[in-house]
Amino acid sequence: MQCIAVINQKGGVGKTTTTVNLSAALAQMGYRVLMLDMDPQANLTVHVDKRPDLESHTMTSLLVEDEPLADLVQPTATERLFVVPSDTSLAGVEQVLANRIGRETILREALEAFPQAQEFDFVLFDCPPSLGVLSANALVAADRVLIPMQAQYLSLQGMAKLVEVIQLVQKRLNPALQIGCVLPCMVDARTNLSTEVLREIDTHFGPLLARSRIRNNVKLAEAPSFGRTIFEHAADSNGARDYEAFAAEFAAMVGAA
Amino acid sequence: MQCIAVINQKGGVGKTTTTVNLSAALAQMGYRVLMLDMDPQANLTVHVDKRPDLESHTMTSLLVEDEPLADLVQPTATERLFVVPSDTSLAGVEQVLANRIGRETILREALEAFPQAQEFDFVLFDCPPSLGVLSANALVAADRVLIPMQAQYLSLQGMAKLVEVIQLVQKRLNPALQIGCVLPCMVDARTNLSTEVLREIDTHFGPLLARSRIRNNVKLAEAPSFGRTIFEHAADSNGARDYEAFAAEFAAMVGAA
Ligand SMILES: Nc1ncnc2c1ncn2[C@@H]1O[C@H](COP(=O)(O)OP(=O)(O)OP(=O)(O)O)[C@@H](O)[C@H]1O
Ligand SMILES: Nc1ncnc2c1ncn2[C@@H]1O[C@H](COP(=O)(O)OP(=O)(O)OP(=O)(O)O)[C@@H](O)[C@H]1O
Ligand SMILES: [Mg+2]
Ligand SMILES: [Mg+2]
Repeated sequence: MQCIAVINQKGGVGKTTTTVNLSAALAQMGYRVLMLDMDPQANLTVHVDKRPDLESHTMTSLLVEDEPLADLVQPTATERLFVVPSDTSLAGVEQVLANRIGRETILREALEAFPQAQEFDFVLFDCPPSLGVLSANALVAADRVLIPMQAQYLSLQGMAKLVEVIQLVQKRLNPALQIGCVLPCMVDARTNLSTEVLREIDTHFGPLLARSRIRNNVKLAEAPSFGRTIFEHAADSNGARDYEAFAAEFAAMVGAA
Repeated sequence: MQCIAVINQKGGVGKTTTTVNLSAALAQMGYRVLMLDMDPQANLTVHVDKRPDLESHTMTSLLVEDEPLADLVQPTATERLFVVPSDTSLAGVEQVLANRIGRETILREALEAFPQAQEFDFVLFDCPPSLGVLSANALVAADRVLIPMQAQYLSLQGMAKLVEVIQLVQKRLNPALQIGCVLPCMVDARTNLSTEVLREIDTHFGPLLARSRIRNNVKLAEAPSFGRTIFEHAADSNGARDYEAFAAEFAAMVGAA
């Protein structure tokens, strides 16, 4: 079981879209995949048509009330694809855990105690646009980091800080953590800006830069409004093809082939 | 002096782009405008070509070390437009202030004690993509809220939570706070998605929906890489025209004409 943190504190770069559609593409390839929604906005949860009500059990129950992970896992409409939903109460976790000893290791502990761990090939964490305790839990529990990135200048700005935080987690809490790759999202090859920023990313991250590119594609932005993955909403679209190609590259990279 | 919180916890919807270019458009109209960068990513700071070094004084000095606002204000390349920069240390403010009495009212206090308050017509706060203590400070200090919004489904999801938080601040800490308007950003009129989501925003927010629309325009995404506002980078672009039109609508709305 490989754990992957999908993270970038810059907002709106494609974290949720990547977590859902990469996971769905890996499931299509035959892998069993679990997605954890670690964002209080619960965009991933909505994207796969789950709407947590107040009674239901979400990521908050795991992080705050020590509810076992096995009780939280739900199936999605896609075969071999599962999800642990989030809800807006997750926003309060930062305060609730502020003084708890080892608060950044709660998720790792829950995954180590997860009896069905051997049934899953991948677990992907969709992180919020910040580097607080929720993202820290994801980085401590992860084997690799996947950094979606918009091919735009402001998105480039935060990369140094993100790498700094990852290195701190590697040093203090998770020495085995590796940066998997940087994935350019929402790429518009018609504009010079995309090309220039991609060149800049290549200079800084060279070998870590994925070969795949996720092109700007309105079908990817439509899919969440139907509670569907790109494969259910528009299987012939550029969005579907790009995530399929990236899933193949990603599986080969982590040696899961 | 009108204080405006530019806020939306959804990431990447155009908060920073709106704060910079609306402020610059208001400055062009003759108003004196101060921008406060409340985001640890410091995108606003970079957008107007300021690069805080470790010695310099930023929002962190105001919120954590009670440094007076007057000492932090810097001019920009645009006449009548000023900025208080941020830096990545602002990310630590959430923890540092966790147990301080009245931590959400620090910014309001600093503005009340600001001797040059009468010299400014507008103060705009660029908020991070979260609803923590930084955004709370902005909402407590603000007279009005401006909500930039992407005409996409996932951006629609968080609006109910945002309105809930605004109402809580109105009830407990800032009864005078009003929702100014909801501004559709990055609108691509060619796609049905934009039109559908705009219709949905209209049903929920009707009278609060701005008449202006900010169209998708690559010049707006290029400007920050030169440290310039849209007016310095591409004064004839759709981006410049759209923010000029919105600034006129906004000034009329707040009765500052
Ligand atoms: N390749 C793409 N083409 C077109 N639209 C896209 C693409 N990827 C994502 N989007 C849309 O762009 C917006 C931002 O994407 P998404 O919500 O996945 O980013 P995020 O990084 O998860 O945001 P946040 O920081 O708020 O968590 C969404 O409305 C999404 O539907
Ligand atoms: N109207 C527009 N047309 C094209 N690009 C835009 C437009 N508005 C913003 N952008 C670009 O989209 C990206 C997101 O915008 P911006 O950073 O202003 O959003 P934000 O809400 O401040 O993000 P965050 O949540 O990370 O603070 C940036 O790269 C910006 O340059
Ligand atoms: Mg997301
Ligand atoms: Mg911003």
